[in-house]
Amino acid sequence: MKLLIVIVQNKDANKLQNAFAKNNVHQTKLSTTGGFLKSGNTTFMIGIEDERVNDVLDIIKKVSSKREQYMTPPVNLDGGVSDSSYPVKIEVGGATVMEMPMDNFYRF
Amino acid sequence: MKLLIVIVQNKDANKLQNAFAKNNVHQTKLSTTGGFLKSGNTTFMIGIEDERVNDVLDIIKKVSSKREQYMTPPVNLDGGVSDSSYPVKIEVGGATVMEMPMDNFYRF
Amino acid sequence: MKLLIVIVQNKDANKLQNAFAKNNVHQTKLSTTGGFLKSGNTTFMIGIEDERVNDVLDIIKKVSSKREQYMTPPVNLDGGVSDSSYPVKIEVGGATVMEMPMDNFYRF
Ligand SMILES: Nc1ncnc2c1ncn2[C@@H]1O[C@@H]2COP(=O)(O)O[C@H]3[C@@H](O)[C@H](n4cnc5c(N)ncnc54)O[C@@H]3COP(=O)(O)O[C@H]2[C@H]1O
Ligand SMILES: Nc1ncnc2c1ncn2[C@@H]1O[C@@H]2COP(=O)(O)O[C@H]3[C@@H](O)[C@H](n4cnc5c(N)ncnc54)O[C@@H]3COP(=O)(O)O[C@H]2[C@H]1O
Ligand SMILES: Nc1ncnc2c1ncn2[C@@H]1O[C@@H]2COP(=O)(O)O[C@H]3[C@@H](O)[C@H](n4cnc5c(N)ncnc54)O[C@@H]3COP(=O)(O)O[C@H]2[C@H]1O
Repeated sequence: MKLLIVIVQNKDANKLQNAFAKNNVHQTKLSTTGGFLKSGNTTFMIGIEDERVNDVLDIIKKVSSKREQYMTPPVNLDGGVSDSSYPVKIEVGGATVMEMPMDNFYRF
Repeated sequence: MKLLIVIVQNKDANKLQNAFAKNNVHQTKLSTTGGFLKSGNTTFMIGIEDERVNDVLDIIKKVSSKREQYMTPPVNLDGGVSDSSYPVKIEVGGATVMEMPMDNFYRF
Repeated sequence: MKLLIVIVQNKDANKLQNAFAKNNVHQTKLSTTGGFLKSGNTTFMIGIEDERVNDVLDIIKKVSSKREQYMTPPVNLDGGVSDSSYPVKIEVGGATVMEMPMDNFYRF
């Protein structure tokens, strides 16, 4: 067994939680805070058999990898047309995963 | 030293915390969420000497193992007597424990 | 890579978070509860390269070691002068650190 500690943005947390449940990946969720940006994020703890680690990593990659999205910035308040009302590319998502060895797993 | 990560239902959390404190088991508590049922549960982190791991597992077994309880379902609102006002057996409690190796333990 | 689990009093948490960020130590913060005193404290999770572990321990020692502070106890409510309005020595701070082995670290 291994313990996977998975840190993702809150925007990806629900999708990831549902993908885990659908694939019978048992998980516990923690509300955490990013140390640098000081904003809320989500950490999953997953105790998983060694031979299923790669399946779980594939789910994480598919749902919450860093990716580019186009976003139209909010129109500036005085309503003027600024050249920034054209869509800009921003980076969202991303996952940090720590794979930890586990000596024993018990259920009582 | 080992790190025990212990996940239990909220209903067993206080009893377990008191049993740990009484037995001089140092512990830190986290409020967590079950990934499947999406309801709140409790996770304990316990740094403990290797030779005391079994004592701690005994405490967890005694206080928070899965067990059956009889429960009288709430009377249905229209007050009628239904055959379901007889006690039914339900399953409560349960603990998931991950025993992790620890390289060093420091107190500053 | 190692995972450092660092438990400190809330009063030291912000200073420690800023010291980590300034020294490019990546970190995730959890709000936790002390098992014995049942009061809130702070836990950091830090995935860090093996050769930087001692640098991180030095930061923790400098910012949040147990130390003595002088404190003037609040004046008793009836306003009388009591001998306890002279400063007394109290112990504050302290850090508990668990250094855990890590098999793999991924960023997606
Ligand atoms: N080794 C590690 N150990 C424990 N937790 C870890 C970790 N690496 C990442 N995390 C967690 O994952 C979140 C996202 O990290 P990411 O590296 O994608 O994105 C990071 C990174 O690109 C950047 N960053 C973090 N610390 C930095 C620093 N000291 N200087 C410059 N940029 C930093 O800011 C983004 C947000 O960081 P934030 O701390 O708010 O939130 C982090 C933190 O909560
Ligand atoms: N390997 C592991 N890694 C990390 N955390 C773990 C874990 N195994 C259990 N947990 C944690 O312990 C709680 C109770 O698990 P238990 O297995 O007793 O009881 C579970 C299990 O019997 C069942 N269950 C969980 N996932 C399922 C799934 N994908 N399909 C069907 N049943 C599931 O639902 C109950 C409640 O699950 P929930 O996720 O809400 O809450 C879980 C979860 O927070
Ligand atoms: N091995 C371990 N595993 C997991 N978490 C650990 C740990 N050792 C310490 N901690 C965490 O660090 C906090 C401060 O511990 P410290 O040892 O400085 O200071 C402790 C200790 O001096 C004392 N203490 C703890 N348990 C005790 C007990 N059963 N009997 C007597 N004194 C106790 O009370 C202070 C506050 O304890 P509290 O539990 O509220 O808060 C603890 C707990 O959240």
